[in-house]
Amino acid sequence: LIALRDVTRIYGQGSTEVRALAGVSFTIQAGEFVAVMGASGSGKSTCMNVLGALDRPTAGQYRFRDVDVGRCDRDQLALLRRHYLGFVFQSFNLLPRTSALDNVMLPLIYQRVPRRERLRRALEMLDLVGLADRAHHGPAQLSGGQQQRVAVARALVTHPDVVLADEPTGNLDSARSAELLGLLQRLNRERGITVVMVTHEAEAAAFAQRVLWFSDGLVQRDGPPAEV
Amino acid sequence: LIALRDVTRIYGQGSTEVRALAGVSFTIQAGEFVAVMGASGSGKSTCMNVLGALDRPTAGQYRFRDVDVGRCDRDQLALLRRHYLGFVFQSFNLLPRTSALDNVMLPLIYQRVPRRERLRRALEMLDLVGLADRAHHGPAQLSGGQQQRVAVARALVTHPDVVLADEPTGNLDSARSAELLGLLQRLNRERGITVVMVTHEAEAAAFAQRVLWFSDGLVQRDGPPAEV
Ligand SMILES: Nc1ncnc2c1ncn2[C@@H]1O[C@H](COP(=O)(O)OP(=O)(O)OP(=O)(O)O)[C@@H](O)[C@H]1O
Ligand SMILES: Nc1ncnc2c1ncn2[C@@H]1O[C@H](COP(=O)(O)OP(=O)(O)OP(=O)(O)O)[C@@H](O)[C@H]1O
Ligand SMILES: [Mg+2]
Ligand SMILES: [Mg+2]
Repeated sequence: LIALRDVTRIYGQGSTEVRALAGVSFTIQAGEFVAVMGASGSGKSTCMNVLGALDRPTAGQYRFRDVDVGRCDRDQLALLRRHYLGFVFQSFNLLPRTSALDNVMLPLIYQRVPRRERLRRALEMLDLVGLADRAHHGPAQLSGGQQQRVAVARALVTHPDVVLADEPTGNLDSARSAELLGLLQRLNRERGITVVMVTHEAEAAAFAQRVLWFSDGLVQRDGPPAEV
Repeated sequence: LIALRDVTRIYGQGSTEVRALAGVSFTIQAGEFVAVMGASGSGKSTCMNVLGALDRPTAGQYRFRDVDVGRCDRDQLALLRRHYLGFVFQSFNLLPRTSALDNVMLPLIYQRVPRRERLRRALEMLDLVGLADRAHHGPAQLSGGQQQRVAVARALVTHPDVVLADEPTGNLDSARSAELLGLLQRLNRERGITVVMVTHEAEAAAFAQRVLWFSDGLVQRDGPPAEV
């Protein structure tokens, strides 16, 4: 499903050059639940942006469903994301001055889902993350953890084949966190949704079957949570 | 030092009314290290905004250094914050398109610290959080955890009497997190800085001597970390 080979991502040049990714190679099969861990600044979000077709590598290859993503033009990338991917951003990226409900419905509008069905599915997803009673609040009227849950609901509402979640529980108490991780695990086991999740918490990584450990732009370790 | 009595904060009105704080009372002595915990949406950030004189209660009283904060005008509040408080926001609130160094120097400009001294202290603080080599990066060129550490550096650079930190380690790996919590603990023990820190992680709360547990806008429990 996912295959990275020697992926490099360099920012800046010369003396201010930053090697955010320094030659990353791994594959992920459909149906896996993979945790991505590693020190702050080690390249995890940069790797997630490459996986999500939001950023192009400086060098190396990314194949998604056996398509060379680097050869796609902007429209093809947009279609690929819309059709297969759900992305939870580390800083949420909700539309400001837009209700939680409208934020969650947005991916369904892109998929041309009829209005009544959009409303039903968005409300159902908000209810799943415990925010049915906050549907009409905008981001400025939501707590940090509530904004994070809206971002998760938006990523899941299209039932994507692949969920890319960058620190989805960083602002949640342990009860809400366990709830959300349990939901991701159910989607993975019952519907075969592939999950790639950045986390810094060992208890969250325990919900995955495999951990990719990043260090200075490289995958340093790759194995079951207990080992890594 | 800090005394809240029956503090209430209500958003909206009528059927859309939200009681973010529903009558909170507690005191904090100078030199304490207090963790604030509780479910997502339970009122922690709202309470921190009241403590930081960034928001006025709907009802109740907040006394800081025996001054009735509710009776202060906007200028007096600004002086109070500038002189005594350092605030780490849950969503960082860094100035965009502004380098890490300039972001950290900003509170020192308000305190009329001379330029050479500002530079020295800001670089020292960035070094303490492991970001000496990112001094000239703006927020868009920093990872999530790096932005969080810049926010912490900015809150500490004035050596405030009181540090209010809203989820300061939410985006940090366990090594960086322990480092930062150890720094807060040292400032608390060696310099008597009062620390009030929202966290959802028990390992972080263990650095404090006391936990205030919030639930539905009320302080439900108040005691040592092991008990709460
Ligand atoms: N401007 C607003 N208008 C209406 N409701 C609001 C507003 N701001 C916050 N709220 C509500 O007030 C409640 C408390 O919010 P607060 O940010 O204090 O929670 P919190 O404990 O910090 O949560 P988290 O752990 O998720 O950060 C939440 O239920 C939130 O929806
Ligand atoms: N636009 C940019 N220009 C320069 N350097 C950048 C830019 N974006 C990111 N970086 C650098 O690339 C490195 C990797 O960033 P990345 O966001 O992938 O880290 P991360 O592992 O997600 O960290 P965190 O756990 O703190 O979120 C960091 O050291 C960061 O400073
Ligand atoms: Mg990141
Ligand atoms: Mg909060």
